[in-house]
Amino acid sequence: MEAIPVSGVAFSTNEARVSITRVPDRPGIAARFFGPVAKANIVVDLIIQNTSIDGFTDLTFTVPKGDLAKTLELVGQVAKEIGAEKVLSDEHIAKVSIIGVGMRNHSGIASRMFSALADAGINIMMISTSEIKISSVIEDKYLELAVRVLHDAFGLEQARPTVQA
Amino acid sequence: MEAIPVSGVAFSTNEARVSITRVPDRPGIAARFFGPVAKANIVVDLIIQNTSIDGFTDLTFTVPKGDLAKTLELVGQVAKEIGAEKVLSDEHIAKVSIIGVGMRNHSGIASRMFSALADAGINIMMISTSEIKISSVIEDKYLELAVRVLHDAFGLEQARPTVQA
Ligand SMILES: C[C@@H](O)[C@H](N)C(=O)O
Ligand SMILES: C[C@@H](O)[C@H](N)C(=O)O
Repeated sequence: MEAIPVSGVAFSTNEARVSITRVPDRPGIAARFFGPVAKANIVVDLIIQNTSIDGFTDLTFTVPKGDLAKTLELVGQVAKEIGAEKVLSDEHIAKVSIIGVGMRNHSGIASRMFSALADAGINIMMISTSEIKISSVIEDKYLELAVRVLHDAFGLEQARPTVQA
Repeated sequence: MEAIPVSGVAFSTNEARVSITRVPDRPGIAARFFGPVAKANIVVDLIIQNTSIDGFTDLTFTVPKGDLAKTLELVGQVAKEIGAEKVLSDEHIAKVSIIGVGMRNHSGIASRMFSALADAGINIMMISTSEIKISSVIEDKYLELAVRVLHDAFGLEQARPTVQA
């Protein structure tokens, strides 16, 4: 087994998810949502948009729980203006991440992370990746279990889980 | 205007997108797809999954163009087994990214990036973020235009665009 370049497990629980469903997939729509949010100085962490299938797609991002009400007000206004389907939110989420430099060439890491969560019966609600990190958003009630099974799956010491993914 | 901590624009054109639509949103599904892909030593770059709305969601990831045919074979098999809707792919994509440390606290950067692409009439097909990077997947034919307008939007020198986001 090649040494897997994973250095730790990080997590964050202070975010809430905001999703706008069925936005039209045409230039300018994403800018319409993030302009007002930026103007209100709300810090956005994850932004996830998958490719559209029928000309519409969902746009999801996370904000600090304390800013959720304000964000929903701003986003709700734009969603109405552009005729999106609905605005959903969820405060009971946690983000858990596998961190490792050189990650890019080891798609096995993703497979191992997802299998470890699956074996523990934890559903993956969202996925986002970067060169040094694979993040999964899960229900917050599973966070301790997720951190533990991921430490085991990658043979990491549990001692000091890093905070704030 | 606060100094925006953006150090550059990066891009990559050697990836192809694979999407599996309407996969059941239950534990173990993501692992089912990435196991065979990892076993075949196929390098996965972006992985994007948004939250499910009706119990189903789409799973998208990118692989080197040269590995697309093999990936579609592996993924097609699993998609059939789990009853996913369909498997789609697109080779004509490019990823363009804004890079900057300390990015997290400037949601205005996302807004500026999306507005710059919108003003140039460029549609954003996928979005993924990390602490130091905001990536947008666009049609490959718009790559040069996107790199140019993003340099302008962030007041960056055009001299040497970084490659491989
Ligand atoms: C959905 C949204 O991202 C749209 N495609 C845009 O470019 O703004
Ligand atoms: C869709 C897929 O990610 C599923 N939720 C899983 O946990 O595997």
